[in-house]
Amino acid sequence: MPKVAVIGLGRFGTALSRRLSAAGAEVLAIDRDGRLIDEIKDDVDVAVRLDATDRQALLSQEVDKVDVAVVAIGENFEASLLTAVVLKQFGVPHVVCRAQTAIHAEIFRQIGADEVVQPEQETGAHLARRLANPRLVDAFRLADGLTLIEFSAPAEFHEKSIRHLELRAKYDVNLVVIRRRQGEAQRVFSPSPEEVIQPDDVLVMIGSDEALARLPKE
Amino acid sequence: MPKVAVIGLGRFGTALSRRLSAAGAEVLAIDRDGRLIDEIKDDVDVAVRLDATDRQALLSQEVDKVDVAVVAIGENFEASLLTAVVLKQFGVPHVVCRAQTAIHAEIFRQIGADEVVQPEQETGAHLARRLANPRLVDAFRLADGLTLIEFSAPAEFHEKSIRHLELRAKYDVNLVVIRRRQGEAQRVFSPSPEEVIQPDDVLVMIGSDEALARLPKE
Ligand SMILES: Nc1ncnc2c1ncn2[C@@H]1O[C@H](COP(=O)(O)OP(=O)(O)OP(=O)(O)O)[C@@H](O)[C@H]1O
Ligand SMILES: Nc1ncnc2c1ncn2[C@@H]1O[C@H](COP(=O)(O)OP(=O)(O)OP(=O)(O)O)[C@@H](O)[C@H]1O
Repeated sequence: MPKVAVIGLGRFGTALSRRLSAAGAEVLAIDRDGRLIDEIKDDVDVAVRLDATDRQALLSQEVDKVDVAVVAIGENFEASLLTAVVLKQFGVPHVVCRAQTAIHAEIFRQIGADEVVQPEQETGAHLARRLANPRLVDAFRLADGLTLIEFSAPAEFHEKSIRHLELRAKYDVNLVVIRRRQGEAQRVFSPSPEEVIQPDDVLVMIGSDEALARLPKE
Repeated sequence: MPKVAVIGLGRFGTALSRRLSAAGAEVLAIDRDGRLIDEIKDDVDVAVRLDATDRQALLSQEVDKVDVAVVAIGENFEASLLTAVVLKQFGVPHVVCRAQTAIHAEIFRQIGADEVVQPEQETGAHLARRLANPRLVDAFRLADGLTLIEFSAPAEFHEKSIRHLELRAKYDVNLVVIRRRQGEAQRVFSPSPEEVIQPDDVLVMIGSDEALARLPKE
């Protein structure tokens, strides 16, 4: 299991630390605010109060021996940057930096950060994609030659079970989820082979572009 | 195209507004800080400076007529809450609220928010999943509780057929396609149950976060 140091216990660092621990990673949580250390110490392997710009303090906690270090300090860019530089000097294999803006992100990359996250911007982009497209996704390129499409169930699929439709054998596509209205709400579920397609079902499928193009359109 | 009001132009609200506009949605951007309005006005349909707790001001901008309203005010919980309540009173069909913590999120739901986002916590959870699982190639949230992941085939899956692995029965995940190197090229295909997993195969799967977390990691 990877050994991960999380430096900075704001909402991002705290959520990250707890989820990592829950997933079985070994977590070393660091912050200079003692109250945050007290709040998290039962949820991680080690929680220690120190100033991340203090190189000796980091070495005393063996931060140079971790597999991954995440610099989750928010507002203090200078401290973030200095910490990231020190971590790369220690030889930490994978250093992730949280950046406030695209320009900050670029600076982190230039000093050697292996990965940069921008929580607010990434969540904004993700929400925008979902809202602009009130159907789950319209067509989303997953990888070369692989697309995810949303497709309202054509008439010839209505009242047939998924097993009966033999989508994989006949069309070489994989039906991954169905979106179905239930009164006011919408249910999104991964169907079993026995599920019967209903009119108005929206089928979310994955396949190559050629395969998807062969699906019946009416 | 949906008409979306974004109230609060911090990093989250600004990224959301620009991406929505780029995706073709009609965007009404609101903030009480005039400088933020100036910075964004060329990127959205309408940018207007007003205090979101001022009901008359909202009505004068026809915020009651939008399809979606996103309350992206950060630190001022009271203003966020009041604004959300007013939007639901106006009858805005879909109100999304940005929450600072799980407790704030719960309060927003109780006053009628249709959706709640927590950018820092969601990004922390997403990063935790990728870091705890170095086999994870990519992960994409499809909808509440449902994620698509790309996952390099762990050793215990090698040389076994998909039927034999019983992924749905054992892990409650749906293997949608396999990506396999073939010489220089890459083949992406929807596998039959007889397909045998090879080392280096990348498995693209869909399931709930809990189900995906149970997949073998080595
Ligand atoms: N030099 C430092 N050494 C250790 N911890 C630090 C240092 N500077 C800041 N921190 C810690 O980093 C944490 C996160 O910083 P801050 O609260 O500014 O970020 P934020 O962007 O508001 O976080 P979030 O959005 O994740 O809630 C704070 O708990 C703070 O104590
Ligand atoms: N009553 C209000 N009416 C209109 N705008 C408001 C009101 N209160 C706050 N705002 C605006 O909301 C915006 C976002 O708030 P704030 O900067 O506190 O959030 P944040 O959590 O730091 O944002 P982010 O993390 O997205 O950068 C600010 O630009 C602020 O001017």
